[in-house]
Amino acid sequence: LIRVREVSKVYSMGDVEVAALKGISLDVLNGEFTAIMGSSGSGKSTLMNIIGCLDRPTSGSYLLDDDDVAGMNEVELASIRNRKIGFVFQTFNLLSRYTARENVELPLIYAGFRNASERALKALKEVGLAHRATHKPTQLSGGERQRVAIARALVCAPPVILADEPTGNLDTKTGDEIMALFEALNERGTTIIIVTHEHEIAQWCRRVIQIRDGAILSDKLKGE
Amino acid sequence: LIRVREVSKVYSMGDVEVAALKGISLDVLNGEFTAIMGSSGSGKSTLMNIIGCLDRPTSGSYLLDDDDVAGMNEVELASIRNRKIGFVFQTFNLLSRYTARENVELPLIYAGFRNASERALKALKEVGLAHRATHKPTQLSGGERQRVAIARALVCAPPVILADEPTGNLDTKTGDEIMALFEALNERGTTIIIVTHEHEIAQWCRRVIQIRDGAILSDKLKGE
Ligand SMILES: Nc1ncnc2c1ncn2[C@@H]1O[C@H](COP(=O)(O)OP(=O)(O)OP(=O)(O)O)[C@@H](O)[C@H]1O
Ligand SMILES: Nc1ncnc2c1ncn2[C@@H]1O[C@H](COP(=O)(O)OP(=O)(O)OP(=O)(O)O)[C@@H](O)[C@H]1O
Ligand SMILES: [Mg+2]
Ligand SMILES: [Mg+2]
Repeated sequence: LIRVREVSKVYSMGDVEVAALKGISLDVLNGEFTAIMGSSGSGKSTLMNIIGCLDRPTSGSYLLDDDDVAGMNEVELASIRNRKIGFVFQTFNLLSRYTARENVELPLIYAGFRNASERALKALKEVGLAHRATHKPTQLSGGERQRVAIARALVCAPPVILADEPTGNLDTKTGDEIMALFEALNERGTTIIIVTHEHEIAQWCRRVIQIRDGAILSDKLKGE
Repeated sequence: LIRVREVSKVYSMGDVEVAALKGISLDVLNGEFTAIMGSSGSGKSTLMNIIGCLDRPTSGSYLLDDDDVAGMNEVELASIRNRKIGFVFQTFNLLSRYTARENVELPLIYAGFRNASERALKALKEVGLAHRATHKPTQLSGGERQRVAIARALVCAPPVILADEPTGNLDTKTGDEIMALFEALNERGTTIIIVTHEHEIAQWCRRVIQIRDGAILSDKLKGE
C-alpha cells in the first residue's frame, strides 16, 4: 500500500524556488495498474521519484506499507528501494561501461540472487533484446536502451514497478509488447504505476491520475 | 537537395558486425516535410546521423546539395553541419554545465551571430520555456530538456532540420505546439525530416518513409 498525504516538493535554485508538487494526496493499493498523465513539466517525474524512494518530499508524509519513508535517511531509502521497487527512469540511467546483460544482472547481484546471468538473459528475452545482450548502451538504439532499463527494473520481480514514460521511444508494436509484459506481471500481483503521455498506453491501466501544475486534476477508474 | 544512394552502415563490435542500414536510396527535395517511421532498432537514427553529417556510411554515396559528404573528413563534415543542418538528438545532448538559454546561444555564437542572448530567449519562448531559461538540464523535466534541444536546433534558422523523435517525452498538447512550430518553419521554406513512432505526429508531414531492418519498406506521399 502506497499512502501519500499532502506531499509538496520545492526545488530551490539559489534565490528562485520552483514548486513542483503542491499538496498531493493519493493511495495506491496492492495490485493496482495505474497511469499518471499530465503535461510536460507538470510534476509527474517528481511525484514518481518520491513514490520510488529516490527523493524526499519537502513536506507531507509518505507511507510505503507501514514504513514512514518521508523521514528516512539515504541508507534506509536505498534498502527499501532495492527490496520493494523496480524503477524505469525516463532517462534510462544505464551504466555505459557494462553490456545490456550486465546492466540487467546488477540488481540480482546486489540482492544476492544466484544464476544472475541466466535470469538477466531471460529478462532481456522478455523485452525482445536477447540478440543485443553483449551491446553496451552506446551500441544500442534509443528504444533498445529503454527496454534494457525495463528489463533491469523487472528482473528481481519486485512487488512494485514504477515506470516513467517506458514507451516514449518505442514504435506502437514494441510499445504494446511492453504493456502486455506489464499487464502479465500485474495479473500475477505486481503493483504497477506508469507515467505516460500516450492515451493508447494509459488505456491498458485500470486507473488514470491526471496531474496539472503540481496538483491532482482528476483521479478516475477506467470507464468512469 | 539530399541525395542518398545505396547507403549501407555496418557497426563492427570486435568480431560481431551489425548491419544497421542495407542499401538505402532516397531523395529529399528542398522544402519537404517528411516523416521517417519504423520499429525500435530498425535503423532510423543511424540514417538520420548520416543525413545529418554526424556519421559516415560504410558504403554508398550521399550528396547534400552538390557536396559529396560520404568522402569528407571530420572538419569538413562539421563545417557543413554548422551551416546547413539543425539536429534534434533523440537523447537531447545538452551541455549539463550550461543553462537552457546558454545551450541555445551556443550555435549562434559559433556561427558569429550577434544578439545571441536575445535570440536564444526568443527561441525558448517559441517552445514554451522562457520561464525555465536559467535552469540547467538537470533542473528541467524530460520534456523540457527535449524542447531546449529543439530550440537549439532552430535558433540559427538552418535550411534543413532533422529531428529524431522530437515529441517522445511530450504530452499531446505540447507535442502539437512543437509540430505547429515545425510546420510554420516548413511553410517558410525549411526542409524538415522527423523520425517519429507516433502516427499522429507523422500526420503533420506530407511524406512518410517506413524503414524496416535497415531498408526502406515504403515511401509514400500522404493520402496515397
Ligand atoms: N554503435 C553501435 N554499435 C553496434 N550496434 C549499434 C550501434 N548503434 C546502433 N546499433 C544497432 O543498430 C541498430 C539500429 O540502431 P538505430 O539507433 O538506428 O535504431 P532506431 O531505428 O533509431 O531505433 P529506436 O527507434 O529504438 O531509436 C540497432 O539494432 C542497434 O542495436
Ligand atoms: N532539480 C530541479 N531544480 C529546479 N527545478 C526542477 C528540478 N527538477 C525539475 N524541476 C522543475 O519542476 C517541474 C516538474 O518537473 P518534472 O520532471 O516532475 O515534470 P514532468 O511532469 O515529469 O515533465 P515531463 O513530462 O516533461 O517529463 C518542471 O517545470 C521542472 O522545470
Ligand atoms: Mg518527466
Ligand atoms: Mg533511434
